[in-house]
Amino acid sequence: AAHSVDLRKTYGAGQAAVHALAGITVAFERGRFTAVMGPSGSGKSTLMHCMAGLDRPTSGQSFVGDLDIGKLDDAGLTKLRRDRIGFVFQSFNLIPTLTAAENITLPVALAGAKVDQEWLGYLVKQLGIGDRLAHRPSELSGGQQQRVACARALINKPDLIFADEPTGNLDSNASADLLAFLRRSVQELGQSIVMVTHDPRGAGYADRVVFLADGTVVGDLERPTA
Amino acid sequence: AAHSVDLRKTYGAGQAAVHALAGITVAFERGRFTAVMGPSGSGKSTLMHCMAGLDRPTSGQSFVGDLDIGKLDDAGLTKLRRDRIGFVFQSFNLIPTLTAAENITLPVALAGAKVDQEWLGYLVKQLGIGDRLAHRPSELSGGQQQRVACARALINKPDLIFADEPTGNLDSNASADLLAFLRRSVQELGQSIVMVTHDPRGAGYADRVVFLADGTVVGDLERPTA
Ligand SMILES: Nc1ncnc2c1ncn2[C@@H]1O[C@H](COP(=O)(O)OP(=O)(O)OP(=O)(O)O)[C@@H](O)[C@H]1O
Ligand SMILES: Nc1ncnc2c1ncn2[C@@H]1O[C@H](COP(=O)(O)OP(=O)(O)OP(=O)(O)O)[C@@H](O)[C@H]1O
Ligand SMILES: [Mg+2]
Ligand SMILES: [Mg+2]
Repeated sequence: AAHSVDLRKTYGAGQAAVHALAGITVAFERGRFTAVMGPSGSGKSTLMHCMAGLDRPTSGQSFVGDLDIGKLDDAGLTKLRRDRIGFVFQSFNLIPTLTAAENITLPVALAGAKVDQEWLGYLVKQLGIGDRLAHRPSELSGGQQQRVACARALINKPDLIFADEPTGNLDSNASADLLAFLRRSVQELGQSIVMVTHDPRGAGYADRVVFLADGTVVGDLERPTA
Repeated sequence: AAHSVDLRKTYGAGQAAVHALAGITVAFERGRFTAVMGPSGSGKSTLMHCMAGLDRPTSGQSFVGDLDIGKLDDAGLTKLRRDRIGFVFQSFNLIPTLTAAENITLPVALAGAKVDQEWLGYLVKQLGIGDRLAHRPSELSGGQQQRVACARALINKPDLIFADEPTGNLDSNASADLLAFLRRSVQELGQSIVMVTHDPRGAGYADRVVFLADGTVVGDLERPTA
């Protein structure tokens, strides 16, 4: 589904340089649910951004399928993200002037397609946000905003989903619902999911857990026992 | 330290009305660490905002010490928040154009006081953000931003601290460090802390846990065993 080769991302130069990614080679297989864990500041979000084409690495390569996304121009990256990749941001990034429903269906509108109303209904019900679709982000709680951001990432049924701490603002029930939903979409729809999490219970839903520290992969565990 | 009497907050009217707070009477004692838990959308952030004077309730009263904060005008509320209350927002609310250090010391600058450099150094070291003080919020990871927001809430040594999911973006080590630090400031400095959390480990650091559901208090536990 996606892999990187010696990916590096450095901010600043000289003494003050920060090596957010210090050479990461990792493959995320199709149809599997991979969790990424690691201390705060270890490069998890930076890795997700570079592998999803949201940010350009300093060096190294990143592939979606067989496509080297470093060779794409900005328009190519936008098309790739719109058609093949769903992204749940750590800070939600909802559009403040749109309602929850409009935020969710925005990717479809941008692609000039028609909304699959049945799938929208299913998503909204699974995520428990049916009674807040007319609210704008400022009229939603933190957890509700996070679930709207998840629905937006899934609306186009992308085959590859990157989710950056999708349960950070959810209580244990809402978070168990969301994780079970993500698990099902891997098993039933064959989607590939890469999820950053600090929550050990979240890692329990994954097929594999990759551990980062200081911008490098320091561990890789198959199927943890939940 | 703070208490509310039949606090209500309703958004909208008629059919679409949302009763975020449906009558909450609760007291948070001085020098104690109280956790507030409850499902997403149950009113936790709304309660914190109304009790800290950041939002006006629809009806009911809220007191800081013996002061009925509903009787204060906007200038009075601002002064109360600056001098007596520290607030850690669920969405950080850092000023994007300021560095981490400037964000942290902003409350002191606004109060026209001098920064206690020793206390600033102690805070920064406890929260593990010493090497990111010159970074702006966009140059910090989610967890680092959260810790800067915590330092800002504590810089003026307020006697009452409201923290809305202060560990939501932190890995288990950083979150244990922060919780232990909050626990110490209750025991050693006599501060009063009210913390919203979804994390059972977080609740374990508290003296008491108050449970909300649908805008009302549904449970109240003394000193859970960690
Ligand atoms: N401006 C608003 N207009 C309408 N409804 C609102 C508004 N702000 C909040 N709400 C609603 O009030 C309820 C309580 O919100 P609040 O943010 O207090 O929840 P919370 O317990 O903090 O949840 P979370 O754990 O997800 O952060 C939610 O159902 C939310 O949709
Ligand atoms: N624009 C930038 N300039 C300088 N340093 C940056 C910039 N953006 C990120 N960093 C640094 O890069 C490192 C990695 O950040 P990243 O956001 O990937 O961490 P993370 O693992 O997602 O952490 P968290 O769990 O706190 O979200 C951090 O130490 C951060 O301070
Ligand atoms: Mg991150
Ligand atoms: Mg909240």
